[in-house]
Amino acid sequence: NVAHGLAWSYYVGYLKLVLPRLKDLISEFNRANNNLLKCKETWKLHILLPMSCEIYDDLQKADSHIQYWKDLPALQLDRAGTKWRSYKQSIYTILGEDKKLNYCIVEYAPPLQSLYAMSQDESAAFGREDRLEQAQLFCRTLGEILQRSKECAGCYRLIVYEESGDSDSHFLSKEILKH
Amino acid sequence: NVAHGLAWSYYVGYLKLVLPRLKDLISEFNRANNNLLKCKETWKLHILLPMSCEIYDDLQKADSHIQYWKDLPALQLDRAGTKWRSYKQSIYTILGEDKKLNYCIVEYAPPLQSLYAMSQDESAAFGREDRLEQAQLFCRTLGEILQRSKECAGCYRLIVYEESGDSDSHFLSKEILKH
Ligand SMILES: Nc1nc(=O)c2ncn([C@@H]3O[C@@H]4COP(=O)(O)O[C@H]5[C@@H](O)[C@H](n6cnc7c(N)ncnc76)O[C@@H]5COP(=O)(O)O[C@@H]3[C@@H]4O)c2[nH]1
Repeated sequence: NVAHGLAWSYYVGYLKLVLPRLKDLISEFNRANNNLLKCKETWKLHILLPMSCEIYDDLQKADSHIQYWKDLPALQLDRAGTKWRSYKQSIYTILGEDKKLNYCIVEYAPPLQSLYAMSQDESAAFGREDRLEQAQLFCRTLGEILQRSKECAGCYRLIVYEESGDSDSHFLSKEILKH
Repeated sequence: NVAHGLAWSYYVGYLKLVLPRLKDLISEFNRANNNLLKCKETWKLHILLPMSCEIYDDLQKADSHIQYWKDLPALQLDRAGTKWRSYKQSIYTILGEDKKLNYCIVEYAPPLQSLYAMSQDESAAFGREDRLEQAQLFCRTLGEILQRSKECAGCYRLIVYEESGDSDSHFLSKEILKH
């Protein structure tokens, strides 16, 4: 199944590499940045999983209450013939309804973007209903893989959501802060 | 199908981004490096597709006649919430049987590494025969997608191979130079 392969590829090619090292990258960041990421509960990669597969390359465009702040130190590894391939996460500030500013390490899951692109290309023979079904299967499979993974325990938060009909321009920031 | 999704994701999430820009990245590299990549026939990304799915993160370990030389300039783009995600290719020197040194932009296709990892994990319910079948389907699907892609025409070389029984430690360099 398409989603099955994409979930495994996302795990072995990315999450399995970065999640176990996340705490160290955050500690390194804190040493250089006055211990700014204090709350250990937020020392997780928040992974956005919109069922619509509609992904913004620039998170600030999804919700103006989400602002890019800084990057974590990059992880650099030799991978499949690419020397020092770079993997990094970005830290955002998220303005809450209480006007408080929250720091959050957050990004979308890129495979959902692949599902979206496949549904746009006629030669992929992949329609909107396939896409929704595969998006749901992707989230379920990813959740199961991560649950079984000892090395990734406690390092991530899956944020699965469907955008409601009446589009609230601050839906996403509220959704992230719920978690 | 697993391979179907991986081929599409590899195309929309990587090849479609980098291949159309490859000539510009090589020209930029040549300006800074005394026009070293002279032969325009080699201005292609050589993509290694071993049917065994056995991928070396360090190409020099696959064959000592393949040596890392330098990187092309990286492509940096906002992608799915990651600011300035970095995509780069490495240039290798390959020693031929005639003792001549050849420059080559080469790397493995990462999705084959995902297929390998899936076949190693019991919970993926994916055995060695599935893996071989999916590796072949991956190469076939990838070839068809790239053939139809106008923006990627002439920018890549697919190097599909099976390692022979009597392992020649310089099999890979010879295989690449055949192309
Ligand atoms: N050679 C090579 N160099 C690259 O920079 C690169 N970037 C992507 N790819 C391959 O293209 C395809 C599509 O990529 P996508 O980003 O949708 O999925 C990626 C993405 O969801 C996640 N991932 C990998 N690297 C990063 C990264 N640096 N930041 C965020 N997510 C990442 O994990 C998935 C699998 O990655 P790979 O298994 O390395 O192979 C990918 C994949 O086959 C690359 N291949």
